[in-house]
Amino acid sequence: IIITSDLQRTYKMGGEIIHALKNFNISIKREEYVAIMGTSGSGKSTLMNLIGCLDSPTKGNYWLNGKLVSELSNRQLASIRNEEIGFIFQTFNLLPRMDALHNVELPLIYRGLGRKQRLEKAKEALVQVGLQDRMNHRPNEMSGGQRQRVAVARALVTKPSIILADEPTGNLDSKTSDEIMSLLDTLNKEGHTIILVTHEADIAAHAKRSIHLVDGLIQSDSLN
Amino acid sequence: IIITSDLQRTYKMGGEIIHALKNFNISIKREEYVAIMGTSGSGKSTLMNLIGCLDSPTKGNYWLNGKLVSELSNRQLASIRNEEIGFIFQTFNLLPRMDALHNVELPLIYRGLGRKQRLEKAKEALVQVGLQDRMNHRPNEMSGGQRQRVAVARALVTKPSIILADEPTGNLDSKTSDEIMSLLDTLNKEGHTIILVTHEADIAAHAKRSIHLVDGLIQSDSLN
Ligand SMILES: Nc1ncnc2c1ncn2[C@@H]1O[C@H](COP(=O)(O)OP(=O)(O)OP(=O)(O)O)[C@@H](O)[C@H]1O
Ligand SMILES: Nc1ncnc2c1ncn2[C@@H]1O[C@H](COP(=O)(O)OP(=O)(O)OP(=O)(O)O)[C@@H](O)[C@H]1O
Ligand SMILES: [Mg+2]
Ligand SMILES: [Mg+2]
Repeated sequence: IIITSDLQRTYKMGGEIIHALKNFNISIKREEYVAIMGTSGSGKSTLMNLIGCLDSPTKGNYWLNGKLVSELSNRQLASIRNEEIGFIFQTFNLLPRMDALHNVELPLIYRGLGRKQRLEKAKEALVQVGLQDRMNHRPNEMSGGQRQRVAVARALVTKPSIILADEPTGNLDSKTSDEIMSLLDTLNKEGHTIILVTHEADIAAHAKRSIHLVDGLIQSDSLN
Repeated sequence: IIITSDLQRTYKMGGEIIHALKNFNISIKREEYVAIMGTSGSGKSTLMNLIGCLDSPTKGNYWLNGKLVSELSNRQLASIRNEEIGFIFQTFNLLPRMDALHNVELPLIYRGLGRKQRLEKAKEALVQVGLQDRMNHRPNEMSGGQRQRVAVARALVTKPSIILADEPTGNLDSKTSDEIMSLLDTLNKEGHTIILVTHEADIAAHAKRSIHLVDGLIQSDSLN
């Protein structure tokens, strides 16, 4: 389902070249549950952005569901992002002027669902992350952990076949973390592919396979 | 040094009243090292914003260094914030159009230091958090953990007498977390007062006293 070949992402900063991801080769099958770990700056979010079609590699190839992503049009890419992939961002990326309910409703608008059905599904997703009492709050009227949970709800509301979670529990206490991880575990059992970036070994332990990144390269890739 | 009496913070949302902090009574002496823990939404950031003079309580009193904060003018409050308090925000709050060096330099400008001295101190602070190779990067050219470390460097660059750290290691791997905590531990040994919000027990263990918040109230307050 996800295959990369010599994937690279570099940034040019003045005279300097930063190799955020180097010769990255990976193959992830449908329904896998993979944890990606590594130190700060090792390339995890860069990798997630490439897999999530939010960024293009500098070199190398990426096949998603058998299609070479670099050959897709912008329209086809946007359609894949909306229909196949749910992305939980490390820094949440919520729209500040909308409340939680409308932030979570957004991916359903792209899917063409009617208003009544969208609001119903958005409410259900917010209840699942424990935010039934915060639906009408905007991001700056919520705590850090509540914002993170809105980001989780928004990524999951379309029940996407591939879930990319970039540090989904970084701002959560252990009880709330457990609730979010148990949501992800259930989705994996129901057949969704999950790729999870985390710094914490206990969170990574929920996955079935762990990949360790060091300086943009895979240091190890093994079953848990 | 920090005394609160019946401190309260409520928010009005439409017809609803949210009691983020209720009848909060605390006394923190100079050079203490206090950890504040509690579930998502329990009032930790609200408390930190009140202690850091970034917000005013709805009721109750707050004495900082013997002065009643509610009776200070805006000018006096701004002066306290710049001279006494270093704040590490849960969501970093960096200026997006400036690079790391200039973000960290900002508190020193308020202190009236000359350009050469400011840049020297800002560089030193960035080296201390391991970001010597990212000084000229803007926030969106850095990883999540790198942005968090810029927020740490900025809070510490003026060597403030009171350090308020709202989840300073939430986006950091364990090795980098240890480095940041060892910085804070050293500052406490050198006489700085530290109040640290965290969800992780291993991080809280660095402090000498732990306060647990539940729904805006103190559930427990004991020595570590
Ligand atoms: N501007 C606001 N308007 C309404 N409610 C608010 C506002 N800011 C915060 N709240 C509410 O106050 C409560 C306390 O928020 P606070 O940010 O202090 O929590 P916290 O303990 O820091 O949580 P976390 O661990 O998730 O960061 C939360 O339930 C939050 O929804
Ligand atoms: N736009 C950019 N321009 C220049 N360098 C960048 C840019 N974006 C990221 N980088 C660099 O690429 C490297 C990898 O970044 P990435 O965000 O993938 O790290 P990460 O593993 O997610 O780290 P963290 O655990 O701190 O979130 C970092 O060293 C970062 O500074
Ligand atoms: Mg990252
Ligand atoms: Mg908070």
